[in-house]
Amino acid sequence: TLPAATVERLPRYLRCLEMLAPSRVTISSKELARLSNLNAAGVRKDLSYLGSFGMRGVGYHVDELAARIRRTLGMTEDRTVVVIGIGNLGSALANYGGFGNRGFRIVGLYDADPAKVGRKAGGITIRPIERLAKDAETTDIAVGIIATPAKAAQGVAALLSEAGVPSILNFAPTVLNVPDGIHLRQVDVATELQILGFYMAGRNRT
Amino acid sequence: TLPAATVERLPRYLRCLEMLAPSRVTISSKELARLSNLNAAGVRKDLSYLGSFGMRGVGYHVDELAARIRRTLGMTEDRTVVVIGIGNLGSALANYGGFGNRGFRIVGLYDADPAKVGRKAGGITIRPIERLAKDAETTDIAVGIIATPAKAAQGVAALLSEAGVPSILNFAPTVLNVPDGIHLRQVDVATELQILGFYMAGRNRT
Ligand SMILES: NC(=O)c1ccc[n+]([C@@H]2O[C@H](COP(=O)([O-])OP(=O)(O)OC[C@H]3O[C@@H](n4cnc5c(N)ncnc54)[C@H](O)[C@@H]3O)[C@@H](O)[C@H]2O)c1
Ligand SMILES: NC(=O)c1ccc[n+]([C@@H]2O[C@H](COP(=O)([O-])OP(=O)(O)OC[C@H]3O[C@@H](n4cnc5c(N)ncnc54)[C@H](O)[C@@H]3O)[C@@H](O)[C@H]2O)c1
Repeated sequence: TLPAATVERLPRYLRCLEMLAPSRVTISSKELARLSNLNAAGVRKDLSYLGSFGMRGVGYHVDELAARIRRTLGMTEDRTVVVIGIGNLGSALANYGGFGNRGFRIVGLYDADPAKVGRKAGGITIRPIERLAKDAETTDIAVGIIATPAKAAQGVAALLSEAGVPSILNFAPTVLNVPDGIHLRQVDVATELQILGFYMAGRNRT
Repeated sequence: TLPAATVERLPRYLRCLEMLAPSRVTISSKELARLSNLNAAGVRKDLSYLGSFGMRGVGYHVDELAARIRRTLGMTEDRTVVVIGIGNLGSALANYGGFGNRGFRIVGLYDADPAKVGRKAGGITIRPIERLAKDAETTDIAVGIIATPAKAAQGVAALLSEAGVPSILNFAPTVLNVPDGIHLRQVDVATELQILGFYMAGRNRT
């Protein structure tokens, strides 16, 4: 089975492969490491979990590697997503074009504010949060994205898990408790700033 | 010096440490690994770059480890941030409380739409993008966050680098070309969905 750290790097490798010119046929682990800002030995080790298909001296076949990563990430399946909390962040997520080409489709937008219900974001009509449980009975929902204020997030997480949604992506700055079996990921853009902060001073800090 | 992969994991370790009860004095690498969803050997290796202060059999001193990570990430310094493009995403970033407690302070919001200029987001008045270069002469800007549509992003990146801003965090779904020496990080929330996608099928895919 794949280590968690390897799984987390696969989308990055895929993004690098997708950025290559369409005419590219192969890529070395060294070049993939340079593009993804990681070290070559780590790249080779990560990709070895996907099966042995790197060719010594030639590298990896770009299309085959991308297809294998997509299959490993389950991108060949159509995954449905709902967004809860259609404020600034929820609206940006509803309008974001980057989900579709990775196999994720937004099938529902929910909010607790009656003034928002009935409006559209990203071409989808916002539904009242009270309808989530009922809608989940007839629509298979794979991921719930929480974009509400922190104080509402735990309540929304409970609604999602009771509705049988197996995965949650949480943007609200709070620690959520979810039942075992629910996959939870926390997003915090401040993390990206902290990583930039390390490099800003120009010298490698320890 | 620290490997890039280690630097990227430090904010996650810090978040786990900050979530511990205030009464906690020590933590083992095993527990920190479990909390951060990584393996214990990797945690020990990462932390060994910060100096040798884990105590065999006892683990790490929580406050000391957190302080050392903060220092390594340069969080002790006051870092100034500007956000370019105050639409849905830019507004959510301007209002986000998670920057302040990590040493990042938003000092400017810029937009190209005259209808947005003069409005406030997160308590800060939106300025016209034409003013960025002049403002950068009098205010030290450490990071520029790009939250514009993709087609405007390259132009904004050029403005930021010409204004002497050393780091860019880009949300627009496009590959930016920036001069050497500018630290660039690309954010894509779809990556988080792809990682969730791997675990969704319940079986470890290869
Ligand atoms: N993780 C990050 O990096 C990051 C970045 C920016 C913002 N945020 C967080 O994202 C969240 C949203 O930010 P925003 O600027 O869009 O806020 P916002 O106030 O604009 O939007 C919040 C929305 O949630 C709705 N809501 C409140 N309670 C609800 C409930 N119980 N069920 C359904 N909807 C509910 C509100 O009606 C509103 O439309 C905040 O928690 C903020 O801290 C996180
Ligand atoms: N990376 C991710 O995970 C992610 C998630 C959501 C949205 N996005 C991206 O973030 C961007 C913003 O999304 P949004 O929903 O907030 O869009 P939006 O249309 O609501 O906001 C864009 C803002 O940029 C301003 N703008 C346009 N050109 C500009 C320029 N040259 N200089 C300064 N400002 C300019 C516009 O006036 C507008 O206010 C988009 O590129 C979107 O694809 C990325």
